[in-house]
Amino acid sequence: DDHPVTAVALDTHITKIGLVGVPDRPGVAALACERLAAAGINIDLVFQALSHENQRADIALTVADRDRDRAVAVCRDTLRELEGRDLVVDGDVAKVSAVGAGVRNHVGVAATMFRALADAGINIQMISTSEIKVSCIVARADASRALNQVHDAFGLDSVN
Amino acid sequence: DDHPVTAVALDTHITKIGLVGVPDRPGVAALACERLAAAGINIDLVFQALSHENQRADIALTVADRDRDRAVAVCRDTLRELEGRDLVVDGDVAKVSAVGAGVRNHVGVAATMFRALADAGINIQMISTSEIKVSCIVARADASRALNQVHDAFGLDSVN
Ligand SMILES: C[C@@H](O)[C@H](N)C(=O)O
Ligand SMILES: C[C@@H](O)[C@H](N)C(=O)O
Repeated sequence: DDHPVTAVALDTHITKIGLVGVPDRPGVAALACERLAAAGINIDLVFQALSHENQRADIALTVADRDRDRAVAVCRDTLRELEGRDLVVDGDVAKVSAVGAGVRNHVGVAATMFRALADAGINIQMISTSEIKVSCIVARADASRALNQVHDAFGLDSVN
Repeated sequence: DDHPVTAVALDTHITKIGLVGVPDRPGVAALACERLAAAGINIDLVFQALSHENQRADIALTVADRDRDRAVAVCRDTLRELEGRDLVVDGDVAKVSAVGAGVRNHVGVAATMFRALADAGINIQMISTSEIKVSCIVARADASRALNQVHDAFGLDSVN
């Protein structure tokens, strides 16, 4: 299959919220997400990679820009309750995603996407993947270049 | 829709590899994934959450157990080339995923999944999400309990 990726999507209306240095024990991710759900806030993506060596971890998430203020307030309260270390908030982000049935078993799809961004000098802030999608969080200012670079890298027709 | 999640999946044949403290600059994620692709290794999932304060970041990934030795060798070389801080490898992990069309806009799906795991005392090691799936990496020993707890939490028929 010479087109493992069949679409590239861009969402610029998201805000990144990071709960830094929360305890790495059962119930922490649940509490954070429950508090947001209770406030009626839909979580776009959730990111957690490696734990720190001090039994702490970072949980990052993205929400719609329109939910930013309420989500930040909820997360700040949650962080305090968990005795987490810090809250980071960045509205200047965008999500670029490569979508296709070939993502799951086509070796090199992530590499192709990441290389397209790298060649354009675009830094990848967060990564989330599934069997049909690779999503990267980049700076808002890089959004349209990111979309075009990834689009070209997968041999798709011009977006414009 | 009272069944936002329609299936729960489990994969116990995966190994977690973490590239700890790699430079947070364009080209790093690309290099790591290109080296794995060049070795013919398919990446299952890629995880990157928040950067560290010293312009470093962690990139974690999962590969099939059968690819572990080669993947670790490739990642070790890549880490050295990037002057990253550490490589972590853990084969004692499993991926439990909640899948369904309701994940994307049904507030609280992530909360429900994470709470199911928490109530069973299961620690979440890594999180990756998409609009139709929430995946958690847990300890291999927790795998079948994780599957059952999440299954029950979403009101699905028994797996057994
Ligand atoms: C950090 C967070 O994911 C924690 N390990 C939990 O299980 O909730
Ligand atoms: C850490 C890694 O994702 C880096 N920021 C890159 O763009 O490749």
